[in-house]
Amino acid sequence: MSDIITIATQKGGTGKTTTAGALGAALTRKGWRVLMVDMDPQANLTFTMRAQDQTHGTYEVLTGKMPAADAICTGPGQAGKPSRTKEKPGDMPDRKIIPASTALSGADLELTAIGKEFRLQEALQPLRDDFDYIIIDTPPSLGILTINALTAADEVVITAQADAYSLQGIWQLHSTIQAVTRYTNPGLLLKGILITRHNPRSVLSRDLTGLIEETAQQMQTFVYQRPIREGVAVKEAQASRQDLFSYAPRNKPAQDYMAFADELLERRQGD
Amino acid sequence: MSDIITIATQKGGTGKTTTAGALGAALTRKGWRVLMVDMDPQANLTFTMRAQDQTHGTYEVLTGKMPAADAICTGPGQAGKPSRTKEKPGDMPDRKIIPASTALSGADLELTAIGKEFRLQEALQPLRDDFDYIIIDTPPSLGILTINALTAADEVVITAQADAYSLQGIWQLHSTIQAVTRYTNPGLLLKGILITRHNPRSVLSRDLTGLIEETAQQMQTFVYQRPIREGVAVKEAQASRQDLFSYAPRNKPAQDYMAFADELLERRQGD
Ligand SMILES: Nc1ncnc2c1ncn2[C@@H]1O[C@H](COP(=O)(O)OP(=O)(O)OP(=O)(O)O)[C@@H](O)[C@H]1O
Ligand SMILES: Nc1ncnc2c1ncn2[C@@H]1O[C@H](COP(=O)(O)OP(=O)(O)OP(=O)(O)O)[C@@H](O)[C@H]1O
Ligand SMILES: [Mg+2]
Ligand SMILES: [Mg+2]
Repeated sequence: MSDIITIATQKGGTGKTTTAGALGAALTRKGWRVLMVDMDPQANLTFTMRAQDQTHGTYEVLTGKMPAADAICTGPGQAGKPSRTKEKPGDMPDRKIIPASTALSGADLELTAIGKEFRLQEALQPLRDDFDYIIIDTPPSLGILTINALTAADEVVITAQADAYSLQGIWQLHSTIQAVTRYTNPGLLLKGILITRHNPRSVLSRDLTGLIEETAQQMQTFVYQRPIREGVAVKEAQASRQDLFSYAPRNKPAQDYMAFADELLERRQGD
Repeated sequence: MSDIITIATQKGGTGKTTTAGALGAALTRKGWRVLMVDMDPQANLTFTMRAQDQTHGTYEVLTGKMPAADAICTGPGQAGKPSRTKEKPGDMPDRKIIPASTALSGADLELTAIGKEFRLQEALQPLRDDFDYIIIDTPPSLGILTINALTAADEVVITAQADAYSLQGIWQLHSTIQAVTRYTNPGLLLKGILITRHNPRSVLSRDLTGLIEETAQQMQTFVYQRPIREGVAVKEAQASRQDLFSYAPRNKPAQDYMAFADELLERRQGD
């Protein structure tokens, strides 16, 4: 039975897509069977996984045009791609994704009937035995696409930079999570806050990290021990459409993301 | 007759709010009468301008509950606030803003009647003689709030980081701009692309800046000459709820934003 994890926050640019992609790649490297789901009309994760498809994707699945299994695209393994290290990335297992397309931005207006929040949950149900982890990327909004992703999920991870706007975004998402656990998904767990694009030298970052830790306690959750440091390789890997570990496995953000995946797995055993 | 400028892109975290705030503050310092409009339910600009108000704001204006003039909040002048420089910021003129509130996130579902795209344009019409510039901040989405902001605007400025995801965001917004000029606002001008959070040392930034410049030419627009450099003072000013020029006028991003405002003014004369 797979574990469905949604990465979310309304605050833009906090690393939702980067985190979803890195977590998926880390778990795949550790041998788990992983399905990615791109619920963002920007389709950034779909682009980086080279899985663009305008007719088979999350839009068709949400609007009932096809079952989720038919929309799964197998992104090419990242083997043999130019990467920054001498270390041969080796043959990466194919990574599977249900891609996003621009049609998805119309979903807000199309999904109006009763039960509109449950479309993704129902669609993923038949796939749960085929994967160990299903990881969902979401747009920077609290609309119907993110509500679907929260309703379908077992756990939600919030990404935040250590700054005032991200902190506000955490509180805004928290009230949405409370509504979702009350009306559509009582089992949803807030599985921690991950600090991204971290600049350890800045005083403000340290102050805001402290505030975010206090906030996490108030929400009965936690902050992942190791923030993700800022590193140029992240943008480079995304532009060259490779996962971070194939592109630059020894780079700081890659190490931090591997530590994040390890902590997530440890905490799962503890459940 | 005021000039209405909307700052937009679907890509999250590219500096829309930072740019709207800095441009408003720069024009105010140069003696222009400026009104800010916050169309983002996150209400980040409203927070930084200390103008939170849950009953008078863009939501009430869009849904016809009150005229725009009644929703204008006068943010406190930034005089005398602790700032990083010895230079006394001096008495800043009050800055005016129509604030956002969380109620705004429901606007997508409420604004359904015919003419829903024109609500903001109609509401701002009576104010145009009271201000020289009206600057609109938007959420990271291409939904009805951003459509209203584009329909109301004379010009739109796109913010982008020099990375692959921002470049995709430019193309996505461009097709929305084309639809807006065709159906709701034929006079809308794409008034350039501003590169933000720029890291001049990174090779990728240079490559992507080149690609963005090519894209701008294809869209018959331009990239502002001086990218905005990354600087910690931006987040610090936002957290302490001051405008960038009151907080750290000699800081790199403050200088870059002043150069951006100067170029925008120059190009306006040239029109
Ligand atoms: N650790 C990091 N180091 C350097 N750059 C990073 C890091 N994490 C993310 N970025 C960059 O920051 C930008 C925003 O990240 P990303 O697109 O993952 O955020 P997002 O929350 O998914 O954005 P959106 O709200 O638009 O969906 C991207 O250009 C990405 O490459
Ligand atoms: N030049 C800069 N130097 C350093 N930090 C910056 C700079 N510009 C923006 N930032 C920071 O980057 C983050 C994103 O900026 P901002 O919130 O203005 O983007 P946005 O496009 O408005 O985001 P959203 O899509 O959520 O509305 C903020 O924390 C801001 O402080
Ligand atoms: Mg994203
Ligand atoms: Mg913003």
